[in-house]
Amino acid sequence: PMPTVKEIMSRMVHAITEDESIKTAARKLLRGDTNHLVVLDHAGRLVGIVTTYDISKSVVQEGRGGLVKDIMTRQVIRTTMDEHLDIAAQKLERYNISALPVVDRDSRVVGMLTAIDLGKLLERRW
Amino acid sequence: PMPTVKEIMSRMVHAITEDESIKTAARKLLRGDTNHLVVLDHAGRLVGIVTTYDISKSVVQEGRGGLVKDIMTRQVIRTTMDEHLDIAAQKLERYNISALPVVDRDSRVVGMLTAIDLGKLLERRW
Ligand SMILES: C[S@@+](CC[C@H](N)C(=O)[O-])C[C@H]1O[C@@H](n2cnc3c(N)ncnc32)[C@H](O)[C@@H]1O
Ligand SMILES: C[S@@+](CC[C@H](N)C(=O)[O-])C[C@H]1O[C@@H](n2cnc3c(N)ncnc32)[C@H](O)[C@@H]1O
Repeated sequence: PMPTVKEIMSRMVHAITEDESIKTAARKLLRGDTNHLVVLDHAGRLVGIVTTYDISKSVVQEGRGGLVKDIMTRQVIRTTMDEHLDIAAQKLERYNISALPVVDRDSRVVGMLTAIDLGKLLERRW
Repeated sequence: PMPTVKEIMSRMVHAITEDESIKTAARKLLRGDTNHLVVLDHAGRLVGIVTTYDISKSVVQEGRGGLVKDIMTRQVIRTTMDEHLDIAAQKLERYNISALPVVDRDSRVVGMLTAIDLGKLLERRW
């Protein structure tokens, strides 16, 4: 049977709020050895995503002094623990993105599915 | 049988030389809608890799005026067209990276295997 997201997702999530600086976001990405931060509001709900791609874009646009809200993506493509992995993988390919926040019914982030995690599938099937 | 890299790799490769600026690298990443640039010498051989992660790191270190050679990774983890995908996927996971340049016998880059490409495998097997 097709595996689900919960079988390979990571529970490690790096988060930030939209009022923090771009530099703080860059520091968190570096410290987390990751390309993705979820942006949460003060009640812990998912309001955006900011990645190293967005930081790199701000370097082109010289937007030094900016805040996360100035560069983050608000329409977040997301997944759930029970979603089948072929569906989740299609989202990554269709939007050319490399991570999907995993959310529960209350839009709380419970994990992260990254494209790198898809490699775990190869250990089982062939 | 276990698929090989050439079955799912992408032929699209975005390249830069080490003497170009960090800002030019950021511009090429943006234009290519990608997180990875291979760094080639003037004879077209692979000498490094620079990603949006490295650009983000340079924002933390305030290294504005720098060049690609100041931030690139020189020890490039790579793959070949005939490598089995389980081996290539293990490299991505072991080094926590999301792309492997695909090189031929003369160390020329012929493509790129990204973690996002691993999703293509799901379309076939289950
Ligand atoms: C379209 S991708 C292109 C670069 C590269 N292929 C990658 O995987 O990041 C970069 C953009 O996608 C956005 N992004 C990343 N993950 C996302 C997600 N789960 N939902 C919505 N946007 C996302 C980022 O905010 C960034 O602006
Ligand atoms: C260790 S990863 C961590 C961030 C994130 N997980 C990612 O996939 O980029 C970031 C670092 O890996 C390096 N890197 C990316 N692809 C590489 C490759 N194929 N070989 C060697 N280093 C690579 C980049 O230059 C960057 O310094």
